[in-house]
Amino acid sequence: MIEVAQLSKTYRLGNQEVYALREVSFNISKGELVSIMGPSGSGKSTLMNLLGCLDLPSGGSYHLANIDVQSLKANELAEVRNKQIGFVFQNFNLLPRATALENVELPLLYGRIPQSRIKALDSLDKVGLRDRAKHRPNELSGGERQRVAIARAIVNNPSIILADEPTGNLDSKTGVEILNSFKQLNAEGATIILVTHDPSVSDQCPRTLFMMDGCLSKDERKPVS
Amino acid sequence: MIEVAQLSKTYRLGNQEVYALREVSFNISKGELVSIMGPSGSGKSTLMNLLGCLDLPSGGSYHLANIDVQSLKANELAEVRNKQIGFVFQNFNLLPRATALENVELPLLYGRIPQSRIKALDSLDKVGLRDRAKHRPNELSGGERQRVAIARAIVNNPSIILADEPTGNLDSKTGVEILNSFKQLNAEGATIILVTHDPSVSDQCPRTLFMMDGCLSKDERKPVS
Ligand SMILES: Nc1ncnc2c1ncn2[C@@H]1O[C@H](COP(=O)(O)OP(=O)(O)OP(=O)(O)O)[C@@H](O)[C@H]1O
Ligand SMILES: Nc1ncnc2c1ncn2[C@@H]1O[C@H](COP(=O)(O)OP(=O)(O)OP(=O)(O)O)[C@@H](O)[C@H]1O
Ligand SMILES: [Mg+2]
Ligand SMILES: [Mg+2]
Repeated sequence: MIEVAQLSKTYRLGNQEVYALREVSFNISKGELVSIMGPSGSGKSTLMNLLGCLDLPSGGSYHLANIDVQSLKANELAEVRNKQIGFVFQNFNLLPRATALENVELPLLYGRIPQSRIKALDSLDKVGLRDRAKHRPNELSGGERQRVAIARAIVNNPSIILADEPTGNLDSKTGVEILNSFKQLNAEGATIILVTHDPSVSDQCPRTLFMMDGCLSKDERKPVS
Repeated sequence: MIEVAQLSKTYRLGNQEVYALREVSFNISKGELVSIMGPSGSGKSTLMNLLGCLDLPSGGSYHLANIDVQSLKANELAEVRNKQIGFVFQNFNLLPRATALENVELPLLYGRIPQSRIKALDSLDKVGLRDRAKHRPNELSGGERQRVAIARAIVNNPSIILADEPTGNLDSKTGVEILNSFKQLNAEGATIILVTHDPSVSDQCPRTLFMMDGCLSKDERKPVS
């Protein structure tokens, strides 16, 4: 499903180079639930942006469902992002002038999916925010914004969910509820990759990729209770 | 030092009222290290904004160092915020077009403090980001932005530090380093209030205020190893 080979990303800043990702290689099969951990600045979000087709690598290759992502045109990449991938951003990326409901509805409108309003309300309901539907992002708490971002990522039932620290702003009880939603979606067939700093989230994933200084330092599979 | 009596905050949204904070009362003495915990949406950031003089309550009173905050004019409130309080925002609130160094330097420039550039570099060094000084926020990882926000809050040695989920985007090792910086500042006399969802952070604070639905549900003091 996801095949990454020698994937690299270098940022240039003035005359300085930042090697954010260095020749990372791994495969993820359809239906896996994988966590990614590592120190702040180790390249996790950079990797997620490449996996989510939001950015292109400086080197190496990325095949998604056997398609070489670097061979796609811009509109084809947009189609993949809209139809196949649900992305929860570390900083949420909500539209500031739209309500929670409008933010969640957006991927459905892009994809011309019918009954978008009902589906969006349903998704908000799943993250416990039905009564916040009319609030704009600046009228929501940090954890509520995070949950709107999650609701938006799962609303069109994507086959791949990429969530960058989805429980960072949530208390443990709400975090557990969100993790259970992800496990439910995984049980229904979605391939899920979660970046997390929380060992209790990572412990519930059968596989964990550890990042260090832009490299993959360890690929650990473990039994999960 | 901090005296809060029947403090309330109600947001109005169209014809709906949101009781974000409901008659909260507590006192915090100079030099205390206090954590605030509670479910997402329970009013923690709302309370922090009032304590930080960033917003005014709908009811009740807030005395800071014996001054009734509601009696202050706008420029006096700005003076208190700049000279006495260091605030770490849950969503960082960094200036997007300024570098990390310029962001950290800003409170010193406002306060006309000399040697601002050296002090700002020193503060960035304390959070492990000396080599990210020239990066702008969108050229930093989530945890690096959080640390720039922390560096900015502590750069002018404030007597009160209000940190809203300061380790939410940090791996455990970096989070421990940041918490140790706060404990060091507390040992040097700063009064520190941390909102956190992380029990391991809260366990290191001798006192924890628990919020629930806008109310203070418990005020717990405990011995700390
Ligand atoms: N400007 C606003 N208008 C209307 N409602 C608001 C506004 N700001 C916050 N709220 C609501 O007030 C409640 C408390 O918000 P607050 O940000 O204090 O929560 P919190 O405890 O910090 O949550 P979190 O842990 O998710 O950050 C939330 O339910 C939120 O939806
Ligand atoms: N646009 C950019 N220009 C230059 N450097 C960048 C840029 N974006 C990220 N970086 C750097 O690349 C490194 C990796 O960033 P990345 O966001 O992938 O880290 P991360 O593992 O997600 O960290 P965190 O846990 O703090 O979110 C960081 O050190 C960061 O400073
Ligand atoms: Mg990140
Ligand atoms: Mg908050």
